[in-house]
Amino acid sequence: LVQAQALTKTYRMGTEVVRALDGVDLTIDKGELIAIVGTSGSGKSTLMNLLGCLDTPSSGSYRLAGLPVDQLDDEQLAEVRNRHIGFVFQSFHLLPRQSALDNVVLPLVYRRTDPLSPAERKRRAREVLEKVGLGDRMLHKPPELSGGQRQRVAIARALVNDPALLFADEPTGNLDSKTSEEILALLVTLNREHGRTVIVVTHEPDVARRCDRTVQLKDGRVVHDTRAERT
Amino acid sequence: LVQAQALTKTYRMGTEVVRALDGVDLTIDKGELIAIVGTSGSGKSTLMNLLGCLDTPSSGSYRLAGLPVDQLDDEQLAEVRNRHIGFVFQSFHLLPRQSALDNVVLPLVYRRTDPLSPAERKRRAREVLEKVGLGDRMLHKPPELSGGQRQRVAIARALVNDPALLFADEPTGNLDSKTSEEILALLVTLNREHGRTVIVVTHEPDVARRCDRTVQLKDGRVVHDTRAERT
Ligand SMILES: Nc1ncnc2c1ncn2[C@@H]1O[C@H](COP(=O)(O)OP(=O)(O)OP(=O)(O)O)[C@@H](O)[C@H]1O
Ligand SMILES: Nc1ncnc2c1ncn2[C@@H]1O[C@H](COP(=O)(O)OP(=O)(O)OP(=O)(O)O)[C@@H](O)[C@H]1O
Ligand SMILES: [Mg+2]
Ligand SMILES: [Mg+2]
Repeated sequence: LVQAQALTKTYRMGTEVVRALDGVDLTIDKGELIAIVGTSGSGKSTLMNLLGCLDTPSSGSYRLAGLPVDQLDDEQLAEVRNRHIGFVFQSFHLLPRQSALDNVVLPLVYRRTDPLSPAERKRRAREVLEKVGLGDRMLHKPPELSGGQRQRVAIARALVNDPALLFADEPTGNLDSKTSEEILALLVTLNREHGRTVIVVTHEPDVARRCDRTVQLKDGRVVHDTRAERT
Repeated sequence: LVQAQALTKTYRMGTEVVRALDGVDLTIDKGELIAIVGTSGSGKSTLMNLLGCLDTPSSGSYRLAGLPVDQLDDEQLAEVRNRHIGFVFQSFHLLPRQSALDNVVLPLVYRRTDPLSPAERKRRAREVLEKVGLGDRMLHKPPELSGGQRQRVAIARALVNDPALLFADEPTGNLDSKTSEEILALLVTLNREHGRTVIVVTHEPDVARRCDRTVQLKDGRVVHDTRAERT
């Protein structure tokens, strides 16, 4: 499903060069449940943004479901992102002046293939907000929610279009262990029962333990991949 | 040092009333190292904002170092916050267009008692940024930093004025275990060697375990306080 080869991402800061990603090769099959781990600054979010088609590499190639992503035009990319990819951002990126419900409805509004009525959109958004335990907070706006509640709105928004490929960048960073466990169970169900490919960046060993495979980054490179052990 | 009695914080959302804090009594002595725990939405950040003089309660009283906080004027409050209180926000609140260094220098710029020269401010800001492992990222702006790096800039900024009272709202939520450990060691040192009062909201049992006392919130109230056990 995902084939990344020799991916790099460099930033120029004056005379300094920051190699956020320094040559990453990664192959992910359909239906995998993968944890991406590594210390702060090791390149995890940068990698996720490339794989989720939210950013372009400085060099290297990336194919998604066989399609070379760098050859898609903006419209095609937007459609891929909307229908096939769900993304939970490390910093949430919610619209501060819209309610939780409206934030979660948004990806459904942007849908082009097989569009839904406003009533059906609201119904689906409510359903996924209840799944993450926010049934009684749907009308609150982000500034009227706790940190962990905002994180869960971001998760709900990523799930509402029922994407084949879910990227979650530290989805439990702001959650207590009980709520973390609920979110984790949700991700595992998506993978086991619905066959979704789920890629989770996490700092928590318990979360990584529940995944089938762990890929470890360090200084912008893959330094360990548990899948490689079995071959 | 901190004496909170019957603190409440309610929000009106149309016909609904949200009791973010529902009657909290809490006494904290100088030099304590306390963990505040509880599920997502239980009122931890709300409590921290009240204790850190960033917000006012709906009812109840709060004395800080013997002074009734609600009787201080805006100027006095601002001075207390600047010189005596350090606050690490759950959502960081960094200035996005300023470098990490300038973000950390800011509390020193606002200092009225015993002001510092611009050169000395920069020196102190650099020193604390190095303490949190960001020596090579000082000129990056928040959008040019990873999530965990932004969290550490927020921590550095809270420490730079060497406050007597430090509030840290989930300071390791975006950090891997190694970096978390470094930050935790820093907080313990502040408490043990410098006598600072440190109050940490945390979801991680390892962090709470290192504190001398744990206060647990649930639905806006204190439901458990390990200090009460010893009396
Ligand atoms: N401005 C507001 N208006 C309405 N409700 C609010 C507002 N701010 C907070 N709340 C509600 O108050 C409750 C407590 O919020 P608080 O941020 O203190 O929780 P928390 O314990 O810090 O949670 P987390 O662990 O998720 O950060 C939450 O249920 C939240 O929805
Ligand atoms: N726009 C940018 N300009 C310059 N450097 C950047 C930029 N974005 C990221 N970096 C740097 O690239 C490195 C990797 O960042 P990235 O956000 O991928 O780390 P991460 O593994 O997600 O870390 P964390 O666990 O703290 O979230 C970091 O050292 C960061 O400072
Ligand atoms: Mg990150
Ligand atoms: Mg909070």
